[in-house]
Amino acid sequence: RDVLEESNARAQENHALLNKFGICTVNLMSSPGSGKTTLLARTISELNKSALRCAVIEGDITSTLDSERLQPLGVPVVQVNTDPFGGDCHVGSHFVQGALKYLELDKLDYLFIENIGNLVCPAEFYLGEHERVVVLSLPEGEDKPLKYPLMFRECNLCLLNKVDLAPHLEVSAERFTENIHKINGALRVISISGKTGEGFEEWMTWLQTRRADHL
Amino acid sequence: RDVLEESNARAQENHALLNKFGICTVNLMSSPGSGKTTLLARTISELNKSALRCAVIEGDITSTLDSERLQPLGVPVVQVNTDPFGGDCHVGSHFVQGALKYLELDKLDYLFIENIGNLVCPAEFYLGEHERVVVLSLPEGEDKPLKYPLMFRECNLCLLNKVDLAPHLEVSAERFTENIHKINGALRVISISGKTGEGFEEWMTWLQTRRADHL
Ligand SMILES: Nc1nc2c(ncn2[C@@H]2O[C@H](COP(=O)(O)OP(=O)(O)OP(=O)(O)O)[C@@H](O)[C@H]2O)c(=O)[nH]1
Ligand SMILES: Nc1nc2c(ncn2[C@@H]2O[C@H](COP(=O)(O)OP(=O)(O)OP(=O)(O)O)[C@@H](O)[C@H]2O)c(=O)[nH]1
Ligand SMILES: [Mg+2]
Ligand SMILES: [Mg+2]
Ligand SMILES: [Zn+2]
Ligand SMILES: [Zn+2]
Repeated sequence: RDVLEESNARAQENHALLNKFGICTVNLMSSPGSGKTTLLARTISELNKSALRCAVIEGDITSTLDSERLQPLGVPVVQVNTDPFGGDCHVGSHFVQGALKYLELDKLDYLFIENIGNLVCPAEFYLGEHERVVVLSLPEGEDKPLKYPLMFRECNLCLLNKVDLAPHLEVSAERFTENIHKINGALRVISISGKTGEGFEEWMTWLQTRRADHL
Repeated sequence: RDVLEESNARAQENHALLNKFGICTVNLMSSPGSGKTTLLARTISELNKSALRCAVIEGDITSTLDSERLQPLGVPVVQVNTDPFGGDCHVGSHFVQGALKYLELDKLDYLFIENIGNLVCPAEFYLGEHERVVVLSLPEGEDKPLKYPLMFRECNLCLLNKVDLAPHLEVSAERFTENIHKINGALRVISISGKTGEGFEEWMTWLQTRRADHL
């Protein structure tokens, strides 16, 4: 268990540093393609409008594709690739610790960590974040919380994404929420669309409330 | 590396057994919710029509939801759950070896192993199969092959699924195929829909050709 203890020790160091600078940190997790980057792009634009300063740590096995989509928004983005270090399927706390060295921590209100697309392993690793958010998109199907329960137990919020596609799918948002609450009755669910902006008011309010609560 | 050697040794034993009985075995992998179970349900119905006998090993972290969807089709389905053994995010060759004991091997032409929904780790573990098929669905986005390359390098076929949704998405099947071929020029791509049956003739022909090639 040394590896996990070591990982948690670094995560605690990260958390202490983020608290010192008052940076509300969100670990964003999901299956591949659920819409994390699209959601982040619109979130950054909204935060910019409220003069709230944010940065992103972009976790991927390989490539800089997601960073390249966010950099034009004018916020600091640090890309972390696990491939050169064995291709871990989740972002580890040592990667976050390294990435923090590249950020001007005294100039940030929020930090988003976009984790690697994987509904299993990232849920097991604490990075030092204040909040853990799982993105679940309608096309994936209503049963995912029942089949991949750990992620839904470990998170504080679920963004039920791509709700703009509901008219074209045979799924019901109620059944998603029902299944989520069978696994974790306390998990808050916000229906959202990174494409159309539906649900963003509620998401932005949640972000501002959580920051006030933690810091 | 003992663990991987041990895993491969069992996989070789599985492969020898499957060859002895002439069972063409397909390891089906994808992100969560790409449509593996839906594809299998229609595939089983098609094989039943041609009097080809098949069975399924259903791999999941937890639950029997997928097995319950396939059992009504009248073929043997063995459910494997990794949760009681630590919650592995991929099916291992020892699980397959155990599951084979529950099957009447002299009565099978095909065996499908539905792997756990994860676009990363399952690609690293050989189970003894003849073919490895990755399902990639349109809603996940065109960039997945570039961001999760190992899976696309390790497979022999990609089923580009949910093409019935194309009119409602801003993606292009050509761009998916372009990105797949940047990672693995030899990976065959079949556009398909588990929901409507589009592309099934080509998929069924591929299955019958592969069986003839291997056995
Ligand atoms: N209709 C619809 N499509 C969306 C939405 N959000 C994202 N998409 C599409 O879904 C695909 C994947 O979106 P991404 O934002 O790249 O998803 P991701 O979770 O960041 O993916 P990875 O980082 O590779 O795991 C792309 O084709 C997007 O255009 C949405 O709210 N509605
Ligand atoms: N439109 C459309 N929806 C599909 C298709 N195939 C599957 N779905 C839907 O996609 C969701 C997930 O399908 P599943 O077959 O359960 O996917 P899976 O890959 O087996 O999921 P896991 O085993 O949990 O990883 C469900 O809501 C299905 O109805 C398809 O071809 N077209
Ligand atoms: Mg992304
Ligand atoms: Mg399934
Ligand atoms: Zn993994
Ligand atoms: Zn894993």
